[in-house]
Amino acid sequence: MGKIIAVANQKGGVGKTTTVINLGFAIAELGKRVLLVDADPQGNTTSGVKKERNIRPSLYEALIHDVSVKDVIYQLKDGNSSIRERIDLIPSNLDLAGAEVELVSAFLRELRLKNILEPVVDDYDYIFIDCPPSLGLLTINALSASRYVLIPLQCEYYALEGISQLLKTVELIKKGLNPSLEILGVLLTMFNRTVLAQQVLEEAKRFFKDKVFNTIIPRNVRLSEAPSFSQSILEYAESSSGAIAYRELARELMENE
Amino acid sequence: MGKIIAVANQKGGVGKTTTVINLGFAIAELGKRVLLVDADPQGNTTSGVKKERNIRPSLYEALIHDVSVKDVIYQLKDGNSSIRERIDLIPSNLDLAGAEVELVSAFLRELRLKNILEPVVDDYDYIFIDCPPSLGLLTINALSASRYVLIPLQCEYYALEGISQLLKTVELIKKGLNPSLEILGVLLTMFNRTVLAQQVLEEAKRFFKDKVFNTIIPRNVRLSEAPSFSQSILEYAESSSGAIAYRELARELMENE
Ligand SMILES: Nc1ncnc2c1ncn2[C@@H]1O[C@H](COP(=O)(O)OP(=O)(O)OP(=O)(O)O)[C@@H](O)[C@H]1O
Ligand SMILES: Nc1ncnc2c1ncn2[C@@H]1O[C@H](COP(=O)(O)OP(=O)(O)OP(=O)(O)O)[C@@H](O)[C@H]1O
Ligand SMILES: [Mg+2]
Ligand SMILES: [Mg+2]
Repeated sequence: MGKIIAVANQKGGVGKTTTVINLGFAIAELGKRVLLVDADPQGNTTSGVKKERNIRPSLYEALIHDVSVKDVIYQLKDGNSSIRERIDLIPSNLDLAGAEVELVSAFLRELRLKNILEPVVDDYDYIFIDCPPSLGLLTINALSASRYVLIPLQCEYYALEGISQLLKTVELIKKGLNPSLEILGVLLTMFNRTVLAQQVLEEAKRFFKDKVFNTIIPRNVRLSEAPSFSQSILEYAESSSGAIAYRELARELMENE
Repeated sequence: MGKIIAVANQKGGVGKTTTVINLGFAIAELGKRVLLVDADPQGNTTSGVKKERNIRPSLYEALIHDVSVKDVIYQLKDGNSSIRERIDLIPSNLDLAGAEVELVSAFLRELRLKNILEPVVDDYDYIFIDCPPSLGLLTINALSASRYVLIPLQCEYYALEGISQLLKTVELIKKGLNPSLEILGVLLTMFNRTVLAQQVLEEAKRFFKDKVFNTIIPRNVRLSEAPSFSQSILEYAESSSGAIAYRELARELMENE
């Protein structure tokens, strides 16, 4: 029975996509089957793992045109990498930008993604959903479809400021659409040796207590280079601090099972 | 006659808010009257310059409930800072998140912000509009209301990838809603001494040619600390590399007038 985990935070650029890709790959490296769902019209998870552009049909066709989920799942396996044997992807592209508006008046508009994933949940051990930087219908679909939400928190002021709003949204969804939704954890990202980063870490620990992952993702330029080659950090720079950290996070996740 | 400049880029965390605040303040430091318009439900520009939370009425009330623009303009002047004498703010808060959906079926939905700003354009030399990380109705309103769009470009791969989509949106708006919209320039942000940053800079120059500002904003932790005190960089750390860069950008803008 696959664990569905939404990676969400309405603040931009906090490491949602980087976490979906690299945690997903690290979990697959440990032998698990993983599905990555790109629910962001920017399609960064898609381009961060595959070179082809504008893959269709995509999540958009499944959400809006009822295309079967099997037709929008693509294998990453390429005969080269053994990790990629175990990773599939539901890609997105800019068509999905229309979805937020088209969904507004759609039947069961918050539960579309949940229904899409239903038939395939048992084919995977973990399903990670990459969310856009907003609390709109795409993120709401992701949170309504998930058992858990993982919250990346960039070690900077604005990131901390937006957290209470995200939590309110999670609470609303728990009350209404998805009572079993839980916070898997808060992941400090882009950590470095500044006073500010340390302050955000302490503030996060005070606020979230044991929900803050022990693993902290350091700022590591390799993590920002990897997507330009459509590679995870484990393929691009396997001994970098970024790779080490995401592997550590994968182990921490598995230990908490 | 105020120059209205939208600061836009659908990629998250590229420095839109940091640029609106600090370029706005640097322009005011040169003696100009400036209006900052926070068109992002995250309200980061608002919290980056004012300590009060949930200021109402806000942009939301003007956009959706036809509250007069004069009632949503707040002065930043506080008797202490001379720069703040010349800066006003139209704040936003989370109510604005509802606006994207409420605007979908509204009359003249793309031109609301343009109409709101019409009566006050001549009260300012520069009006900067902070956009959310999306190409939804709020960004479309900002682009339709503006004479110029300034595009912050973080020196990383994903930021470059999203640019062509932003440009397509600008083109669409030029054809339909706002033929006089022009790209004021592309601003490299969070620049540092990595190969990747240098590559993004060269790629931006090849693609945008003379539209790339000469001024480059360096990565400077002071810029990320300042908002936690609701201060611009000019107030928080006036001799930091971030302050120097934004002053330099202000001068470059004024020279191109
Ligand atoms: N630990 C890190 N060290 C260095 N760079 C990083 C790190 N994590 C992410 N990045 C880079 O920072 C930028 C923002 O990260 P990312 O795109 O993953 O954030 P996001 O939350 O998905 O953004 P958006 O809100 O736009 O979807 C990207 O260019 C990414 O490559
Ligand atoms: N030059 C810089 N050096 C260091 N930190 C910076 C710099 N510019 C911005 N930051 C910090 O990086 C983060 C992202 O910047 P900012 O919030 O301005 O981007 P944004 O494009 O407005 O994000 P969003 O898409 O979420 O609105 C913030 O925490 C900000 O304080
Ligand atoms: Mg992303
Ligand atoms: Mg912003």
